[in-house]
Amino acid sequence: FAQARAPLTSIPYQTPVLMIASGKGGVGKSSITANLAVAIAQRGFRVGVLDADIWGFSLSRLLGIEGELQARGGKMQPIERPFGDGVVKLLSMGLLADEDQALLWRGLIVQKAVAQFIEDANWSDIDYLLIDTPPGTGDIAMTLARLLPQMGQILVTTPSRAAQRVAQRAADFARKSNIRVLGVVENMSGFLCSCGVRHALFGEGGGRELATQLMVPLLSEIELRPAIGEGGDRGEPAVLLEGPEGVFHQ
Amino acid sequence: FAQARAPLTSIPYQTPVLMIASGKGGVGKSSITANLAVAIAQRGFRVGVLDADIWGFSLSRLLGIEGELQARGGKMQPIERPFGDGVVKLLSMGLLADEDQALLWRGLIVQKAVAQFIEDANWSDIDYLLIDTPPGTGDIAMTLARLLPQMGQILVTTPSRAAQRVAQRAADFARKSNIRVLGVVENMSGFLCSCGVRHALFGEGGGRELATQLMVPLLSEIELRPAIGEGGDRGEPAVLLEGPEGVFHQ
Ligand SMILES: Nc1ncnc2c1ncn2[C@@H]1O[C@H](COP(=O)(O)OP(=O)(O)O)[C@@H](O)[C@H]1O
Ligand SMILES: Nc1ncnc2c1ncn2[C@@H]1O[C@H](COP(=O)(O)OP(=O)(O)O)[C@@H](O)[C@H]1O
Ligand SMILES: [Zn+2]
Repeated sequence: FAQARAPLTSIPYQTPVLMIASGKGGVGKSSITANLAVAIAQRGFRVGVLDADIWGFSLSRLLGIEGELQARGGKMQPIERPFGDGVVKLLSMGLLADEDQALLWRGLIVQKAVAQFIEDANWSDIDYLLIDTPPGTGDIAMTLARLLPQMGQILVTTPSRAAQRVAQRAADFARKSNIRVLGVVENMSGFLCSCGVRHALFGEGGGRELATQLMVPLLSEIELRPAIGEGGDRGEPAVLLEGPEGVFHQ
Repeated sequence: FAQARAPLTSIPYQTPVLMIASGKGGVGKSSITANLAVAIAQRGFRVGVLDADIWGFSLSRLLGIEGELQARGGKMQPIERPFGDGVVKLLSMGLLADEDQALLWRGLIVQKAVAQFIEDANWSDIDYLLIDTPPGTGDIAMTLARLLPQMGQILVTTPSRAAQRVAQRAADFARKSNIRVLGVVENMSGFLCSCGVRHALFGEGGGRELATQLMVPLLSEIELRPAIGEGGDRGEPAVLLEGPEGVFHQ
């Protein structure tokens, strides 16, 4: 049955598809998507990244991948950049022409655009697909679930109870669409000053509590580190300098 | 002409209406809206707050104002809470019944809901109206501009170039709808450790640069302070403890 549903896209059912989601913006979801994509690629894999976060469009800048989208044989071609032994291939709403972006910004053609970025794109040579989604994704989750039944979700939150509560809502929505929640990543867990004092700038415990409530693993607790923000601004994800251990603890 | 357009709502044209906007989530827009509302109310004013941020619904929690919305004479009644010599009156999407919230979460009835929260609400006794909007507000800006021609916009950003760039887009959209941008607030400007070292955790200069580009004043540079997040989680905005100077520098 799942195989019967999958053939609309060029993404084989066996290709792991990860939806990176959050309940609210600003928890670092796009930064984590970029660093995760590069960390996997460096080990010799081809990692597709679909940036469906229309307000952010951040992945083009975060990955240092720019250019105009080309179509070949009716299929949009993701833009590639090598990292270590592998490659990241990006398809982003941010790489569309300005007038299309204006329509997206008004929320008018998002569902249609997301479906096109999956069905009318050349994703044939990838080992993994990561999908960056708009925060609080209601309808987008439903569209993705229909097109990519193998997809699993990773939820990003900060330690604050507020972020955790709204992440819970995003998880409920995913599960209603039969999307499996694979785990939680807690970001901005704390800040360690050079003097040795550690500050809980955005609260404590939200990630652990969310993982417990959802009965999924807490995959990682990522500290607040200026290197991550600076890497993002330069288009050189911090994982390149610091390695996955520097960014992801597990 | 403006008077002729205004009478659809119970908000007189002379009542200052402030739209608090941002280009992306997580810059602290809702926290700033809550603290600003309380700071004004404490001086003896009646401050209306309309929470149109459907993903966040944060203002109910941030202001410590809860309850079920009641209608009287066909008008929704904001829920009140006294602060200092004044009062804050809240109307929030977060105070609606669960099924309505589910529809909002799917983005289906947002424009309609926002219009209702303005036209079918009792805003007759307020001195100021603050409107918390979803980040990257395309259509909501247009709806609000149509109903509240006197409205001005305050843009919230962080020091990062990324947040500044997407805030620029939100400003362009506002101006297209003839909304005046009144100023920029830069939040999370830096973090001062107890040891005396100051860290620029989210970059530097984004607020200043945005204000310059838009030719509007940089109204405030707010430091990262755990008290602000903790106050938000408890429903006791930090401005209550620390005063406006503790939260807003100007
Ligand atoms: N662990 C971290 N340490 C320091 N800065 C971070 C971290 N994670 C994210 N950031 C910064 O926080 C801001 C928000 O991150 P972003 O990835 O855009 O969030 P989202 O995609 O959830 O909106 C960006 O300026 C980013 O560089
Ligand atoms: N100046 C600040 N210092 C410390 N924490 C802050 C500050 N401003 C906002 N926060 C915290 O950052 C998070 C995001 O703020 P929020 O107001 O929800 O942003 P937005 O409305 O833009 O999504 C919340 O956990 C909030 O408590
Ligand atoms: Zn220190």
